[in-house]
Amino acid sequence: LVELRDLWKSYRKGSETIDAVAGIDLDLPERGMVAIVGPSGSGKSTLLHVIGAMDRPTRGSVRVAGRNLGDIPQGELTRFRREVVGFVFQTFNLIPNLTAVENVALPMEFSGVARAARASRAKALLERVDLGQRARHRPNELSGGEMQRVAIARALANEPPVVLADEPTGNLDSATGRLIYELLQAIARERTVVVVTHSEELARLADRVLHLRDGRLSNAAHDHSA
Amino acid sequence: LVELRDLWKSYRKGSETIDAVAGIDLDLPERGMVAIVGPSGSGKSTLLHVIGAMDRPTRGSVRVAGRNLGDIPQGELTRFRREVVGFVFQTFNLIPNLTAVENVALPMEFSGVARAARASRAKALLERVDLGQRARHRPNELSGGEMQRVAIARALANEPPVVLADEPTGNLDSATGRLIYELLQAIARERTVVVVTHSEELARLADRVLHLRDGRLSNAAHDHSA
Ligand SMILES: Nc1ncnc2c1ncn2[C@@H]1O[C@H](COP(=O)(O)OP(=O)(O)OP(=O)(O)O)[C@@H](O)[C@H]1O
Ligand SMILES: Nc1ncnc2c1ncn2[C@@H]1O[C@H](COP(=O)(O)OP(=O)(O)OP(=O)(O)O)[C@@H](O)[C@H]1O
Ligand SMILES: [Mg+2]
Ligand SMILES: [Mg+2]
Repeated sequence: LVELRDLWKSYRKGSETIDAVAGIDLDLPERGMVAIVGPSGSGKSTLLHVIGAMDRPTRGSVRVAGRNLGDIPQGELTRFRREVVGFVFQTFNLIPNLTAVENVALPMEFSGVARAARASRAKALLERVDLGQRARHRPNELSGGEMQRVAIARALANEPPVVLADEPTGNLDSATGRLIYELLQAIARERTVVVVTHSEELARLADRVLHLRDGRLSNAAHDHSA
Repeated sequence: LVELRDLWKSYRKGSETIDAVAGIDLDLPERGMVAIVGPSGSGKSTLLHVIGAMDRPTRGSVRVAGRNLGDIPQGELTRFRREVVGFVFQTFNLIPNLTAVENVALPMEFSGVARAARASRAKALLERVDLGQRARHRPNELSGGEMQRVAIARALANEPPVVLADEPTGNLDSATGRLIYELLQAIARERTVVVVTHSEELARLADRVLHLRDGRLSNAAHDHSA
């Protein structure tokens, strides 16, 4: 479903070049969960952003469901981001003046789902992440872990074929985190799920663990240091 | 150093009242590290915000170094926040258009530290969190874990007697996290450090672990589930 070929993403900073992603080849299957682990600053978020068409690669290609993202015009890319990819940002990125249920319903609004159906699906998603009782709270009336769970529910709103989750349980206690692991495992049965995580427990549940260090995949597949 | 008496913080939401903190009595010593653990939404951040004078309690009192925060006029409270308390926010709250080193130096600028001394101390603090090589990056040129480490360095800028850290390693891999644990342990030798954490490893290093559930401290002191 997702094919990366010689993928690079580099930033210029003064006279320096930082290769956040430095030559990655990778094939991700249509179903199942892949975990990406690696030190802080090793390129994990950058890689997810490029796969999810949030960032353009410096070199190399990203193909999703047979289409090369580099060839898709800007307008169509917006629809791709909305309907093919569900993204859980590391910094949540919730809309401040919308309630939790409105934040979760928003992707469905863009996709033309009728108002009543949007509201009931959004509420059901919040129940799934154990936040039904916070549906009418705005982001500044939620705790850090509650905001993270709203962000997870929103990423699942359009039932996208690809879910990219960046550190989805970093702000959760182990019991609440386990609820999210089980949810991600369940949805990975029918679609591609890629999680960046420092949680060894979540990495163990993945079908495959990729180790990123200085922008490159290492084959330290056996050492589970997350 | 810090004394809480019958402390409550409640929010009104429509017809509902949410008691984020529901009657807490607590004494914190002048030195040492205290960890607060508890489920997502249990009141940990709210408690830290009230101790750090970022939020006013609904009822009860907070005394720091013998002074009742409720009696301190607004203008003086700003100096208290700057010089007595170093705060690591769960959502980092870095100033977007300042570089990492400028963000770390900012609290010292308000306290009248000379420019050259500010710059060298800020740089040294960034080295301590292993980010010397990212000093000139703005927040949007940093990874999640790098932003978190800048926020930790900034909280230590004025060498405050009280350090309050809200989930300081939630976005860090275990190796980078360990660096921060050691740093917090070292600074806790000479001042009060309170950390909210879901990391069992960090909670084990604390002199005392407090368990918060639905805004109340429970005496499950021996069960280290973080
Ligand atoms: N302004 C507000 N209005 C209403 N409820 C609020 C407000 N701010 C926070 N809350 C609620 O208060 C409760 C405690 O929030 P707090 O941020 O202290 O939790 P926490 O223990 O830090 O959780 P986490 O581990 O998820 O960060 C939450 O359930 C939250 O929804
Ligand atoms: N706009 C930019 N300009 C320069 N460097 C950048 C920029 N954005 C990111 N970087 C650098 O690229 C590297 C990779 O960042 P990335 O966010 O992918 O790391 P990460 O593996 O997600 O780390 P973390 O676990 O801390 O979230 C970092 O060292 C970061 O400083
Ligand atoms: Mg990241
Ligand atoms: Mg919190």
